[in-house]
Amino acid sequence: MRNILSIANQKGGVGKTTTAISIAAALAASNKKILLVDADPQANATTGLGIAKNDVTTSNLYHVLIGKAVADDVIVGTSVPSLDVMPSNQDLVGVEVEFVTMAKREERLKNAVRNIDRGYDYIIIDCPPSLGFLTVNALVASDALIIPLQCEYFALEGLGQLLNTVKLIQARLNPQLSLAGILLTMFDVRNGISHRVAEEVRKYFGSRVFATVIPRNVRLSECPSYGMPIFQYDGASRGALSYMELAREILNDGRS
Amino acid sequence: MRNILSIANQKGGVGKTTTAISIAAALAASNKKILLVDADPQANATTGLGIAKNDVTTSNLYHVLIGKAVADDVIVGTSVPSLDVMPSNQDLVGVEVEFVTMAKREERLKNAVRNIDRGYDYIIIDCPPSLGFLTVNALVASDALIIPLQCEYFALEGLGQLLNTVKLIQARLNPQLSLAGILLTMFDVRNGISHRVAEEVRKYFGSRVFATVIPRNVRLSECPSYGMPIFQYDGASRGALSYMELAREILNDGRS
Ligand SMILES: Nc1ncnc2c1ncn2[C@@H]1O[C@H](COP(=O)(O)OP(=O)(O)OP(=O)(O)O)[C@@H](O)[C@H]1O
Ligand SMILES: Nc1ncnc2c1ncn2[C@@H]1O[C@H](COP(=O)(O)OP(=O)(O)OP(=O)(O)O)[C@@H](O)[C@H]1O
Ligand SMILES: [Mg+2]
Ligand SMILES: [Mg+2]
Repeated sequence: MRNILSIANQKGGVGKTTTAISIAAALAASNKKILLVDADPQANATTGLGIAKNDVTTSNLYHVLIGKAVADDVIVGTSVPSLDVMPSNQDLVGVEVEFVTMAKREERLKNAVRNIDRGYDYIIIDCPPSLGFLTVNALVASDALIIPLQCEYFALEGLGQLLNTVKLIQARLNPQLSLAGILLTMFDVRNGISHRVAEEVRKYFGSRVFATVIPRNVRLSECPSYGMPIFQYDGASRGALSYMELAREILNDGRS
Repeated sequence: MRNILSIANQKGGVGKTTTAISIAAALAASNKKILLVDADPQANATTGLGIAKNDVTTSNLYHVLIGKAVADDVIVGTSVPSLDVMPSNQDLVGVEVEFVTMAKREERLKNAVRNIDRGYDYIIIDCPPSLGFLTVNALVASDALIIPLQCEYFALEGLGQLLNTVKLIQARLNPQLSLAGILLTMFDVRNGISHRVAEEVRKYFGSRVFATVIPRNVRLSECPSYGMPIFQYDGASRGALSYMELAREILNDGRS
């Protein structure tokens, strides 16, 4: 049973891509073979790992979803050993409309990733900030889901809508899908709202919230401009240490 | 000619909603009559102005777009004098697929707002973090566009894609659409990346970047939990002062 993990939240800018790249790199550093699937037309996970968007214009997830290529054709390596990427591209913007009449359109990604035979221990899927076609495809393809939650008011507001969508998907499209956990991100100790949001989330969701909290740490926002994950950029930073702790938590409790 | 302004950027969490609410409230405080249209299914602009999502489940932008209601029916007042809202709701999530076979589907919002006869000086449209149906509808309905740009690497990366989409819309759907300006948001003086991004944006876009820069200011992230814009919550904060300065810049140079 392969572990396929989606990183999803329709609220924008909550740390989905940063979490996807950091978990993927941390697991790769723990002797696991990892594939990171970039399911966001913005392609931030692709460039955040040093792959130029212009190098993959004819060979990326879009071509796999429309059936012009198989996953194996488009997967590329990264500067991180044991970490591969299925890159994305802005062509993905149009898939929701392109596929509207196609039967079982929500299973396109599931069929694509389930046939990959390269011995990956984990497949991590970075989702766009929406509850549309691409995110639904990712959740249908996944065994579990991590919800990054920025410690801010607007982010907390959207959590209910996301959990409703997850329940619908579990009921109709993917009964296997479980919630690996809610991850508190960009926590700022100096900021009252961070504490209030964290308290409220732990009150409602208890053990479904990861013990690891990701602090706001400027090094996390610097590393993508160098095309490398936090561990290569500044392994001793609070950002790197917290994501390494999270990877251990994921590996140890076998939640996903 | 009425001023219809979209606040758009497909990158998530860059300050679109905060900018839409703050500009709308600042213009309302400058004796202008303002309508804020919430075109995001997350409905953050709706709740950020104190309107409960559950109060508008049967009467919001969704019903206007599907033709079940006219704009006048769904517009509600706020605690801010001269500021009304056309609220949103999560039903909007499905419109992209629902409308796929409808002719001129990209003009639904334009037709809805152009017929409102309540003497608004400005109509401000808050967009979701995507380049899909709702954002295209907003840009087709608009006279001008403001692009909030968070001073971070991933946000800078997406700017090219957004400007390409704007050019396509100008060429095919709305030749009137102009760029009111790029607004630097969440600028943190202590953070090297903020300075680097700001320098790069001014180098490429020169006078198309607003002189006003919005600093990172915790008061801006606190006010939505009280359902009020920054001016009512903390009018002396750096966040409030910078958005008041921006409103003056918009009014003075008649860009939009
Ligand atoms: N813990 C953190 N501390 C400081 N900055 C962070 C942290 N996590 C992410 N960032 C920065 O915040 C911004 C938003 O993060 P990111 O792009 O990962 O969010 P996202 O949810 O993937 O956004 P989108 O909704 O656009 O896909 C980025 O510029 C990123 O570098
Ligand atoms: N200048 C600022 N300083 C500090 N916090 C801010 C600032 N502007 C916005 N915020 C906070 O940052 C978060 C993201 O801002 P906001 O929700 O306005 O962005 P958005 O672009 O509308 O997001 P989305 O892409 O989800 O629609 C919110 O929690 C908001 O309160
Ligand atoms: Mg992302
Ligand atoms: Mg918003």
